Amino acid sequence: KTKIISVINQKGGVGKTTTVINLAAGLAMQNKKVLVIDLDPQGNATTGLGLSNIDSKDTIYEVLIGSKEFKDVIKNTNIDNLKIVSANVELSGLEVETAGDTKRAFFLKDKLNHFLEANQNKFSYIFVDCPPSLSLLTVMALVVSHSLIVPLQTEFFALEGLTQLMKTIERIKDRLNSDLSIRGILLTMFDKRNKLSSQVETESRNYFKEKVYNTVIPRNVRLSEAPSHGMPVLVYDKNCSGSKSYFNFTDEFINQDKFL
Amino acid sequence: KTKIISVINQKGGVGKTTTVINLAAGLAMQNKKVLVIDLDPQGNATTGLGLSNIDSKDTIYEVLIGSKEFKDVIKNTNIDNLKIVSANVELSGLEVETAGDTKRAFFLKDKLNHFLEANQNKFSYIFVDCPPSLSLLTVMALVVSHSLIVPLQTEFFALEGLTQLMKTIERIKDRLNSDLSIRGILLTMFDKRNKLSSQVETESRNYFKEKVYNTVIPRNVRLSEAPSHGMPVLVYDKNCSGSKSYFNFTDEFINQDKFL
Ligand SMILES: Nc1ncnc2c1ncn2[C@@H]1O[C@H](COP(=O)(O)OP(=O)(O)OP(=O)(O)O)[C@@H](O)[C@H]1O
Ligand SMILES: Nc1ncnc2c1ncn2[C@@H]1O[C@H](COP(=O)(O)OP(=O)(O)OP(=O)(O)O)[C@@H](O)[C@H]1O
Ligand SMILES: [Mg+2]
Ligand SMILES: [Mg+2]
Repeated sequence: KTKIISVINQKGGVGKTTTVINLAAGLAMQNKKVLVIDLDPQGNATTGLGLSNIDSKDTIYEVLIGSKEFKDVIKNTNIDNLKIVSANVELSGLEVETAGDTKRAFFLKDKLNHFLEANQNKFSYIFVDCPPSLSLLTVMALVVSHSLIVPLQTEFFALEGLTQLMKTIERIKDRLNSDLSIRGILLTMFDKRNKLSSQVETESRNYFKEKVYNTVIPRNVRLSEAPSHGMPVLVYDKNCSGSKSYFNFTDEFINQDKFL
Repeated sequence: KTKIISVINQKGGVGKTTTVINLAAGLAMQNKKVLVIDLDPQGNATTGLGLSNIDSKDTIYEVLIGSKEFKDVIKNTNIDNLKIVSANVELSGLEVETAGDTKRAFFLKDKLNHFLEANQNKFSYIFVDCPPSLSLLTVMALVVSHSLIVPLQTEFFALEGLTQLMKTIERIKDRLNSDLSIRGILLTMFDKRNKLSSQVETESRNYFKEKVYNTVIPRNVRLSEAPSHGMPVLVYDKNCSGSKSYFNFTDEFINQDKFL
């Protein structure tokens, strides 16, 4: 059964897209069938996997407004077993264009479930890359997801934002998606020269306990270089510390998945 | 005459808030009267300047919905000459709550100009900290501003997003605010170990020429530590490389301002 997992955090620049790209690629490299849905008008997951989204008319936006079918916008990437539904700036018009519709939080769920009914074994995992906000697009992701991964940048502003995020998740769980769960919190951009990083790690493990993954993603320049080559860091430089940590995270994710 | 300047970029985590806090503080330390308007429901500028926003009912949100006057929500900070209008998560409700109102892009402009008519010499500069999106809050900022500063993180995804940002600015300029100008692009989080940083710098200077400030803000852990102490890095550690660059940027801003 296909598992739908959103990677979510309303704080900007905490590693949502980098985590989607590399966890998806890591699983694909272990022969799992994976789909990435880019749900951010910035389209970073799209370009980070080497696709262009400029002037594209077969993106998640067309699916959500009903002008294209889900199956017609699924694209290959350069990685076997990894496919993507892309996004571009058109998606930023969706909230305004659907302002009257009280059911709009369910558009993504309706379209995706319709596709999955006819394609039950096509994908093991679907990862949704969310924008840095708690508005419509992120709500749509929360409504359709079975579970969530929360990247937490080990810095003050990101830790502050976690309380608000947890409240939002609780609210969606109560009203719109009672099965929603948090798989885990992934500490990202850990900077060993920054005592704040260790403080944030200690504080999050004390508070969220086993919900915090053991893997910690270190700050590593190779991770910020990889997208400019349109590939995951796992392909760009498989031996760097960023790749090692995302390979480890992939294994930790798979082991966790066995018990879920 | 009070100059209203928004710090804007829809990409997350590029240093908008850090730039607002430290440019505002740098100018205040040179005895300019400065106001920061936190326009981000994350409330990072608010907490980064040492204020609490939890359950606060005198924020920019109350002004925009008309339940408080601008003058009643201006708060002191621990820095002489620097005041702030705070934000908290309530602000994220604004877009939904005002969905019917075709004039809502002008709410901030109406309230702020009303205040400035009666308080013409109170502030030399007003800086608006924008959220990572191009939705209502950022549009409000674009409509009220005289000019903009765009922090550009020297990494691939941030450079990619610049085209879209420029188009949005042009569109607002055409339709809603013909005097809007870009004061400059500030390169941030420059990592000298990352060849990508230099490539992004070269590319932006080639393309945007003298619009790119000479000052480049380096990646410096002290900048991410300062907010956890509720103070600008200029106060937290005035001798670190992050502070030196923001002191330099303050001077460059002042010199530029003489000619504008
Ligand atoms: N561990 C890391 N070390 C160094 N750079 C990183 C790391 N993780 C991500 N980056 C880089 O940091 C920037 C922000 O990361 P990313 O875009 O994945 O965050 P995001 O949460 O998706 O941002 P947004 O909120 O804008 O969607 C990008 O330029 C990315 O390449
Ligand atoms: N030059 C720098 N070196 C190191 N850390 C920095 C630097 N500038 C900012 N930071 C830290 O990086 C993170 C992102 O910066 P900041 O919050 O200012 O960006 P932002 O663009 O306002 O983010 P958002 O899009 O979420 O509003 C913060 O934790 C901040 O303290
Ligand atoms: Mg992203
Ligand atoms: Mg900010």
